[in-house]
Amino acid sequence: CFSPDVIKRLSLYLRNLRKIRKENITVISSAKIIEFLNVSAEQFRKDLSYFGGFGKRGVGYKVEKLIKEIEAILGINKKWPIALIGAGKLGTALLKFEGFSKLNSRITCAFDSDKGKIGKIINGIKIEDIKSLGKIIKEKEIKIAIITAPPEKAQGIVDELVCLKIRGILNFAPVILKIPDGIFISNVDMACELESLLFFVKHKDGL
Amino acid sequence: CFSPDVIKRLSLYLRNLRKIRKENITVISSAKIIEFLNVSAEQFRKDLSYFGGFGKRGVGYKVEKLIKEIEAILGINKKWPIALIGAGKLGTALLKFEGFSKLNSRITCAFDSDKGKIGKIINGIKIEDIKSLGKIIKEKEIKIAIITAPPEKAQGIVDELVCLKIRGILNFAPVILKIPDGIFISNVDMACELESLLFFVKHKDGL
Ligand SMILES: NC(=O)c1ccc[n+]([C@@H]2O[C@H](COP(=O)([O-])OP(=O)(O)OC[C@H]3O[C@@H](n4cnc5c(N)ncnc54)[C@H](O)[C@@H]3O)[C@@H](O)[C@H]2O)c1
Ligand SMILES: NC(=O)c1ccc[n+]([C@@H]2O[C@H](COP(=O)([O-])OP(=O)(O)OC[C@H]3O[C@@H](n4cnc5c(N)ncnc54)[C@H](O)[C@@H]3O)[C@@H](O)[C@H]2O)c1
Repeated sequence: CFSPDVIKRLSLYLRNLRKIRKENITVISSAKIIEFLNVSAEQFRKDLSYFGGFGKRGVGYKVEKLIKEIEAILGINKKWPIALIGAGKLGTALLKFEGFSKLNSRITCAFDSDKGKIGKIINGIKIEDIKSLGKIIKEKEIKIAIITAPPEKAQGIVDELVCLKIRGILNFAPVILKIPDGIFISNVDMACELESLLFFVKHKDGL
Repeated sequence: CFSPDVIKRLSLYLRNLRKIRKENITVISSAKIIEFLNVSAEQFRKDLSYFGGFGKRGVGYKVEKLIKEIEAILGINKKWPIALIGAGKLGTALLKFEGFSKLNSRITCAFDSDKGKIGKIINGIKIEDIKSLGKIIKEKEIKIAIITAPPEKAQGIVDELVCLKIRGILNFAPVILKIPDGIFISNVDMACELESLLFFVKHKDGL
């Protein structure tokens, strides 16, 4: 299987290619695609070769064709509904984030347990009561959930999602979630990122 | 030098140890410390050995002592002031995030270019005009900045921070920032995380 890093690099190539397309450039060298990405031309060719390789050496890559190929690999063309759970400070920021809508997998529903938030509409999405999670996840055939609930509530929510046959979780709560095999989880731990950054800055100055 | 992964694992061990300490447990096995972390006991011992190793095999680890050791390694004891740039939706959520205050490195100032936001106070922090970035960064001897500004503004802001001798950047804008050697950058790219999660979920079902 592929390492998550290959996929993350593909989505960075795609972002650069979309920028290049805006400048009306139709054919481009790999050097331009990987500009500023800290990736070697070797790595770039290797990443593409996983999926059959595209373009010819020395001739360059057709921008539009490569965009379509990478979008197909990333499955961007297939729309996936996503549920967001915990419409607090971070959840609200994510509901309004433009960056997710480009992925074609929009957040289509959101849940909270706070009576003061249930029924509110954020960016066109109505906040539902967490009690109706089961009903709505089944109705909308939701396979992906974003967790922006408090850390002590996250495991309970995930246990319920597992019963509802969820397949992927993007977790922002700073806890390690226990999930059965077969479910993909991606943890975004901002405190951990900051802590590791602080270490390297301090370490550079001599501990 | 250490890989960021070692440091991120240390901060996860620390989080588990703090939880264990709350249960009034004073000595613990490595198995308990690495519970639910996808880490082997081997890896745990190796991570600690970078820094001199602690505890004896078979006897277990003294919880309080290990917490102090890891905090010292992560430099948690030294206070670091942090500047946040872009007090919008995400910036505001981060200003209110409890998780950063535990790290002992609080966000001590925030900046924005929007007249409607300058002067506002969020979680006790006054939003300053981006025009006074230079003055305040020097006054408060700030070495770390968090970027939550729009992607097209991020590079310009970073260029100014580089001149102000910033040492570390936690970047949330979905762009690749060009920085000189010697400055540490950690990118949190939520769209990229979601895209890679979607790929694995789709891939599992057969592309
Ligand atoms: N604020 C940030 O910038 C930030 C940064 C990194 C990580 N996080 C993490 O993200 C999560 C959310 O943080 P926040 O700052 O938005 O907190 P918050 O308290 O503002 O939001 C949490 C929301 O979850 C809701 N909730 C509580 N129990 C629930 C349940 N059982 N089901 C559904 N909803 C429930 C609450 O009513 C609230 O609206 C936390 O785990 C936090 O540690 C936040
Ligand atoms: N909202 C999210 O959940 C989310 C998630 C992931 C990444 N991001 C990224 O984080 C960044 C912020 O996103 P947001 O949703 O908070 O957007 P936003 O528009 O709400 O906030 C951006 C803020 O930056 C300020 N700003 C603009 N130019 C500036 C400058 N030169 N100097 C200082 N401040 C300036 C704006 O006035 C605004 O307050 C963006 O790069 C976005 O792509 C946001």
